[in-house]
Amino acid sequence: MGKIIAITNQKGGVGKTTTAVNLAAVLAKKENKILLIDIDAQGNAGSGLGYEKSDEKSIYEVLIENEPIQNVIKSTEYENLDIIPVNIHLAGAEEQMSEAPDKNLRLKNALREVRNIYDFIFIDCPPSLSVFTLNAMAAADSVIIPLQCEYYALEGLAELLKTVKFVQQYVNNDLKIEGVLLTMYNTTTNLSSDVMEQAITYFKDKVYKTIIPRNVKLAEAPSHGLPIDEYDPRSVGAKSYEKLAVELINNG
Amino acid sequence: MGKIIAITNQKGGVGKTTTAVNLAAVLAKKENKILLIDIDAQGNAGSGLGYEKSDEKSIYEVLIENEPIQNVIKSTEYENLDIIPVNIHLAGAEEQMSEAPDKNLRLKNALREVRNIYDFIFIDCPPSLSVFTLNAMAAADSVIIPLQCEYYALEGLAELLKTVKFVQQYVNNDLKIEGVLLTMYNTTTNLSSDVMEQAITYFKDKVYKTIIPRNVKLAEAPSHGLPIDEYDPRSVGAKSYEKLAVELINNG
Ligand SMILES: Nc1ncnc2c1ncn2[C@@H]1O[C@H](COP(=O)(O)OP(=O)(O)OP(=O)(O)O)[C@@H](O)[C@H]1O
Ligand SMILES: Nc1ncnc2c1ncn2[C@@H]1O[C@H](COP(=O)(O)OP(=O)(O)OP(=O)(O)O)[C@@H](O)[C@H]1O
Ligand SMILES: [Mg+2]
Ligand SMILES: [Mg+2]
Repeated sequence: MGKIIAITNQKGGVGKTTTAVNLAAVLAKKENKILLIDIDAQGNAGSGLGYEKSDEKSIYEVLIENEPIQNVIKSTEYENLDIIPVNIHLAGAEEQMSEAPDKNLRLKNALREVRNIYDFIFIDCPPSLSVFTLNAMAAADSVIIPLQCEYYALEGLAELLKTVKFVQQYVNNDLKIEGVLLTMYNTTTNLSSDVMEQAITYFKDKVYKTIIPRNVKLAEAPSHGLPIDEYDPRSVGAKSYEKLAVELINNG
Repeated sequence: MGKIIAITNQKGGVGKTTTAVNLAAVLAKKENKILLIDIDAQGNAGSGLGYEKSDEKSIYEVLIENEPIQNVIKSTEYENLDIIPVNIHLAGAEEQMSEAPDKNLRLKNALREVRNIYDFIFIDCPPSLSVFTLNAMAAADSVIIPLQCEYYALEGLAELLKTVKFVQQYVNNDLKIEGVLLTMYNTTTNLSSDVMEQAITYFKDKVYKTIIPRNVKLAEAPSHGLPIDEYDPRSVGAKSYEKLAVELINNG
């Protein structure tokens, strides 16, 4: 029974895509069957694995034209890792969905067909609380919240939690917080440890013990279209996503 | 005649707010009368200057209830610098505006009243191409595009330019690109120089000569509610925003 996890935070640039791509890649290597869904019109998750945006059918057709989701799943060169990349039309989809009564449930209904083929399904969300993020939260069993260890990133947390509560109340009663992941932790400044303290006060044991440090290799890897464990497996970035994958599995 | 500049890029975390806050603060110190408008529901621009989100009237009431914009302008402790912070209601405004025929022109119309009081009006945009960003582009004379010197940030440029062209064609014929600002430039990796080369190929002389380096002081300053020239005026972050302000003025 595949676990569906949305990776979301409306604050921009906090490491959502980096976490989605690298967690998916590491878990695939550990013989888990993984599907990575990119629902951010920017299409970064696809390109982090070497996929360019095309006009082939994708999540857009699933959400807008009821295309069966099996038709848009692509295999990657990595064993056990499939992907649904975005296509160029997704940017305009939000307007098109705004009248539909079931607009927030389209992804959830589509995933029924394939849910049991995978061990994990990760959904990379855009930096907004839009219909795409609501679709992801409605479809998901749980959310992973990447939290950049910098001041502005703390500000958006209250808004994000309000949205999670809204979704739990009206759209998906069973949605849980899988975990809060501290990212871009910088040991040379108190800023990061201050943010960590606040996160632990707010989220308690939901904060992952694994912390992702700021590591330039994580920023370089996407320019080669490679996950970090392919680009530089000995980097601190690769080791920390490896640890995160183990912690995620152990949490059950 | 005040110049209205939207600071925008739908890629998240590229330095939009950091640029809006610090450019506004530096120019105010140089005796320019400045208004900083925060139109991102996250409200980071306000807190970068020490303002907390409240439920006092703000840009929400201007956009939704036709509140005169003069009523929501607040002075700050910095001479020549006024601000319109967001309030807690802005997050819900997008749905409320979706039916209005003039939804993209609300800010432009509101600013007519105050435009001539200021030398510059900066608008800090959210990381999406939503109605708020369209309002900002419709109201603006030009846009500053912060471009983080990392790979994923390049991907969103084509989408952003499409939106600028759309706005120029249907909403605001006179919208120009004020400049493209390279941010978080990291000298320890080729990644940044690769991005710079691509930006110069794409945008030619629109790329500012001033480059903002990655500088932890810029990330620390907001946690003290201070612009960089107050928090650490000798930092390389402060000096680079000072240079940018001079370049912006010289470009005329
Ligand atoms: N731990 C890290 N250390 C250094 N750089 C990182 C780290 N994690 C991510 N990055 C880089 O920081 C930038 C932002 O990360 P990413 O794009 O994954 O964030 P995001 O939350 O998905 O952004 P968006 O809100 O635009 O979707 C990218 O250039 C990425 O390569
Ligand atoms: N040149 C820099 N060097 C180091 N840190 C920076 C720099 N510029 C911005 N930052 C930090 O990086 C993070 C992202 O910057 P900022 O919030 O200004 O981006 P943004 O584009 O406004 O994000 P969003 O898309 O969420 O609105 C913040 O924590 C900020 O303090
Ligand atoms: Mg992303
Ligand atoms: Mg911002």
